[in-house]
Amino acid sequence: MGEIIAIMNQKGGCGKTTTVVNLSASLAVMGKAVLVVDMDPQANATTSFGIDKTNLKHTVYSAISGEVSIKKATFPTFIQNLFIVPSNISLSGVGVELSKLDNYHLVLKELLKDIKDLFDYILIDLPPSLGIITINGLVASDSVIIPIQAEYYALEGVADLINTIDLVESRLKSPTPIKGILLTLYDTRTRLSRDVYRELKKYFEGKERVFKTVIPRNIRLAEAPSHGKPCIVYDRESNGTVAYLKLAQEILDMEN
Amino acid sequence: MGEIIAIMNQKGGCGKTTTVVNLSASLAVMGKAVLVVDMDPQANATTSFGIDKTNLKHTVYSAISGEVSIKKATFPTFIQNLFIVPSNISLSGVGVELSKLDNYHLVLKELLKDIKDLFDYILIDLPPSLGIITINGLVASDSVIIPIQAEYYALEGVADLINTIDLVESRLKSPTPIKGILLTLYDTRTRLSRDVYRELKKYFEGKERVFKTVIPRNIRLAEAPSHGKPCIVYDRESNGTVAYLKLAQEILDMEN
Ligand SMILES: Nc1ncnc2c1ncn2[C@@H]1O[C@H](COP(=O)(O)OP(=O)(O)OP(=O)(O)O)[C@@H](O)[C@H]1O
Ligand SMILES: Nc1ncnc2c1ncn2[C@@H]1O[C@H](COP(=O)(O)OP(=O)(O)OP(=O)(O)O)[C@@H](O)[C@H]1O
Ligand SMILES: [Mg+2]
Ligand SMILES: [Mg+2]
Repeated sequence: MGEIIAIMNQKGGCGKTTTVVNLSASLAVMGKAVLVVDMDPQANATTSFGIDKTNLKHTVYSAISGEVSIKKATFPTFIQNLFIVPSNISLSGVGVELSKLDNYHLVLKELLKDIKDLFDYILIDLPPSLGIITINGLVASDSVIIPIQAEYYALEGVADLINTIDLVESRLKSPTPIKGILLTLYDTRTRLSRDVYRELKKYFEGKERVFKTVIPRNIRLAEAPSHGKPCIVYDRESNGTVAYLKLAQEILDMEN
Repeated sequence: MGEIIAIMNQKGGCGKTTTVVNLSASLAVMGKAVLVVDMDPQANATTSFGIDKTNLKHTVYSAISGEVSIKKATFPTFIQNLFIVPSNISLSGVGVELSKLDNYHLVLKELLKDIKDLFDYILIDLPPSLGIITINGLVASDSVIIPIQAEYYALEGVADLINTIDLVESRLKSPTPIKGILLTLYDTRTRLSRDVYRELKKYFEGKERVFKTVIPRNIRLAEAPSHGKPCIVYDRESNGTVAYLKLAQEILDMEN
């Protein structure tokens, strides 16, 4: 029975896509069957696996709009055990279309029912907003991972972010527990990173789990997507690769 | 007659807010009368001037919803010549409210008519999305500055971004010329930054202006917001401050 995890934060550029791509690849390399669902019209997760977003027969939008089943929009990647439901700019119009439905927030949840049992983990990449796409992602998920970059604006947005998740839960009667807070883009050399990390731990103490694994700022993580590969394939030894393998292990250890 | 400039890019974390805050402060220090309109519910621009977003009498939302005039929602900052229409999380519901109006895309444009002549420059900070808030920002503006970070995902999104701006122009019959492409978070030490810069210049050659000024990655720019000050106040000598002063000068030189 697969676990569906949304990777979410309305703050832009905090490492959502980088986490989806590298965590999914790490879990796959550890032998888990993994599906990535790219729910961002920017389709950064899609291209990170070397897929041409302008030349797709079916995307997540084809499934959401009812043109094809989600199975038809599921493709293998070049990594064993790792599959993807790709995206492209066609998804950007879906917010307006879905808003006309009564159960607009259940569409993705219903779609994923058909394939949930085929995978151990399903990771959903979301855009930096709180619109209908993100709400669909939250409602469809069993849990959510919140990447927070080690910078001031990101820290400032935390209270609003937690309120928003609570609001979605109470209004739509669909709880999505936080699996963990993930500190990303941590630069060991700067006082700013250390200050933000200390504040975050204080803020969440006794409330939510903050992953022990911290993702360092590592240029190889930023270079890998331009080669269409997750970092574990691009540079097996880099700090970025090691950090995401550790995160995958920390998540697997939580299961037991 | 003030020029209204939108700072826009749906890619998250590319330096939109950092550009609005530091470019506006630079123009103000050079003697221009400047207004910042914070159209992001995250309200990062608001707090960057030391304003408490949880304790605001009026915000941009109060003006958009018709509760008060935009003048009543305009406040001075601690920097001479620099004013702000602040924001907070109350703005996040505006998309749904505006979508019910026929002329949903003209609301901000109409509001700013009342105060446009009081300022030399009005800079609009926008969220990382292509929703109704961003469309209002584009339609209300005389021109748009597009910050693009020197990283791969940002480069990948450029074609979709330009298509989207063109689409807004043709559908809503409201042209917003691109004032310039601004390279941000440029790290002189990495090959990635140099590669992205070269690709961007090639992509826009003969089509759009790429500002000569490049904004370097500079930790002082990321630290300044935690002190509630633009970088020119926080650290006058830093590379970040100097770069935004140069950008302001390059924009003023374009006028003549
Ligand atoms: N740990 C890291 N070290 C170095 N660069 C990173 C790291 N994590 C992410 N990046 C880079 O930072 C930028 C932002 O990351 P990413 O695009 O994954 O964030 P995001 O939250 O998905 O952004 P968006 O809000 O636009 O969806 C990208 O250019 C990415 O390559
Ligand atoms: N030139 C720079 N040097 C160092 N840090 C920077 C620079 N520009 C921006 N930053 C930092 O990078 C992060 C992203 O920048 P910023 O928040 O301004 O981007 P944005 O496009 O407004 O993000 P969002 O899409 O969430 O609105 C912030 O933490 C900011 O402090
Ligand atoms: Mg992303
Ligand atoms: Mg911003």
